[in-house]
Amino acid sequence: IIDVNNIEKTYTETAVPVHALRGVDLQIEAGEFTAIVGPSGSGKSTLLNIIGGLDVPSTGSVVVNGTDISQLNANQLIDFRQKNIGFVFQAYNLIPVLTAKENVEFIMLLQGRSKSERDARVKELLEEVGLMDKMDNRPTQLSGGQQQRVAVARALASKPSFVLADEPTANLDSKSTANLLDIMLKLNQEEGMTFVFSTHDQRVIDRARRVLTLEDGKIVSDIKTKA
Amino acid sequence: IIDVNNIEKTYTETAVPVHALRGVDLQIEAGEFTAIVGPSGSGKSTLLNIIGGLDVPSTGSVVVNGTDISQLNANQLIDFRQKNIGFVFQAYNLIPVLTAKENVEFIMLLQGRSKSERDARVKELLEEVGLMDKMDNRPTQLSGGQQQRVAVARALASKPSFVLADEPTANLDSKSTANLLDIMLKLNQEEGMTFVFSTHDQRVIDRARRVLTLEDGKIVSDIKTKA
Ligand SMILES: Nc1ncnc2c1ncn2[C@@H]1O[C@H](COP(=O)(O)OP(=O)(O)OP(=O)(O)O)[C@@H](O)[C@H]1O
Ligand SMILES: Nc1ncnc2c1ncn2[C@@H]1O[C@H](COP(=O)(O)OP(=O)(O)OP(=O)(O)O)[C@@H](O)[C@H]1O
Ligand SMILES: [Mg+2]
Ligand SMILES: [Mg+2]
Repeated sequence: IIDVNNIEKTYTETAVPVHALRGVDLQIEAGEFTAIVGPSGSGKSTLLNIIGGLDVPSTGSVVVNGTDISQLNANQLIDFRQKNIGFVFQAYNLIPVLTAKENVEFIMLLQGRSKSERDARVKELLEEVGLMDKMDNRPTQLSGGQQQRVAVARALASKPSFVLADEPTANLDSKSTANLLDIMLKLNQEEGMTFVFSTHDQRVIDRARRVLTLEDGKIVSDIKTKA
Repeated sequence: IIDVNNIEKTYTETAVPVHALRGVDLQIEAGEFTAIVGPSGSGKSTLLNIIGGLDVPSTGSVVVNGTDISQLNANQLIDFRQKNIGFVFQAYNLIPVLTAKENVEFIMLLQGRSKSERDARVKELLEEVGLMDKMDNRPTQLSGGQQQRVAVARALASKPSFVLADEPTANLDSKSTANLLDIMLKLNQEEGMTFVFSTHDQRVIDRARRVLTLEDGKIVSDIKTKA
């Protein structure tokens, strides 16, 4: 379903060029629940951004559901992402002037969904992540972990076929982490939603069915577990 | 050394007032290595911000090294923080237009330290957190965990008597986390630097000598361990 072919990413803007990704090949199949692990700076965010069409590789291609996303122009890319991908950013990237509720429903507005459908969906998601009482708060009125949970709810709002999540539990306590994992696993098992997430959190790694290890821009191991 | 007296913090800007802290009393002694744990939204960041003079309590007082910081005016507070406190923010708050090196030396510039002293200190710190090769990168050219390590280096730069760190290892892998803990413990044991940090990370909690648990704005347990 996601075909990553010989992806390289080199940053040339610093004095010394940085080879963030040095030839990554991998296939993600529908319904996977896959963790990407690796040291700080090993290329996890870079890889997720490229798979999600948020960044362009220096060489190589990414084919998602049959579409070579490197061939899409800017507008087609935006449209493609809206229809197919839910993304949870490492720094959340919530819109500061919108409330939690508005941040979550934003993408549904762009997709032209009806008010009643949006209201029901937002309510359902904020309830699942335990933030119903915070729906009218703006990001500066939320704790770090609360902002992270809004970012997750937002990624799930449009019922994407796959979710890319960059360290989605970094700022969460055990209970919120366990809750989030349950939500993700339920969507994965009941609706076949594909999840690919980067993480440093052992509790999350333990529940992945496949673990890819990135080191210095290369995949050094790819293990299927029986989690 | 830090005397927190009956601190309450209520936010009234939302429809329903939020009692983020509901009467917190605690004393931190010189040389402590203390973790504050608790669920997302329980008040950890709020408490750290108030202890560090970055936020004002609704009632109660904070006395640091004999100074009641609630009695200081804005300029005195800035000056006091510069001289006494190193702060690691949950969202890092690095200055986007400055490089890693410039972010770390910034406070030393404000303190009027000589160029040779600043250069030596920045080099020492960036080396300790493994970021010498990134010193000319700006925050957008750094990974999440790299930004977090710059934020820690910055807090240590001015050799403060105590460091308040808000989830300082959230985005770090095991190796970087272990390394950071070693640095903090070494400063704590060799130089008597006091550390108070909030964390969800069990590896960090395991190495604290005292664990304060916050729930719903109140301290519910205070345990000294033999870590
Ligand atoms: N400006 C604000 N207005 C209203 N409520 C606020 C504001 N800032 C924080 N809060 C609320 O205060 C409570 C405590 O927030 P705080 O950031 O201290 O939590 P925390 O323990 O650090 O959580 P986390 O582990 O998620 O970082 C939260 O419920 C939050 O929604
Ligand atoms: N714009 C840029 N210019 C130069 N180097 C960059 C840029 N963006 C990222 N890098 C570098 O690319 C490498 C990979 O970064 P990436 O953010 O993918 O790491 P990561 O595995 O997500 O790390 P973390 O676990 O800390 O989030 C890092 O060494 C980083 O410094
Ligand atoms: Mg990253
Ligand atoms: Mg916090």
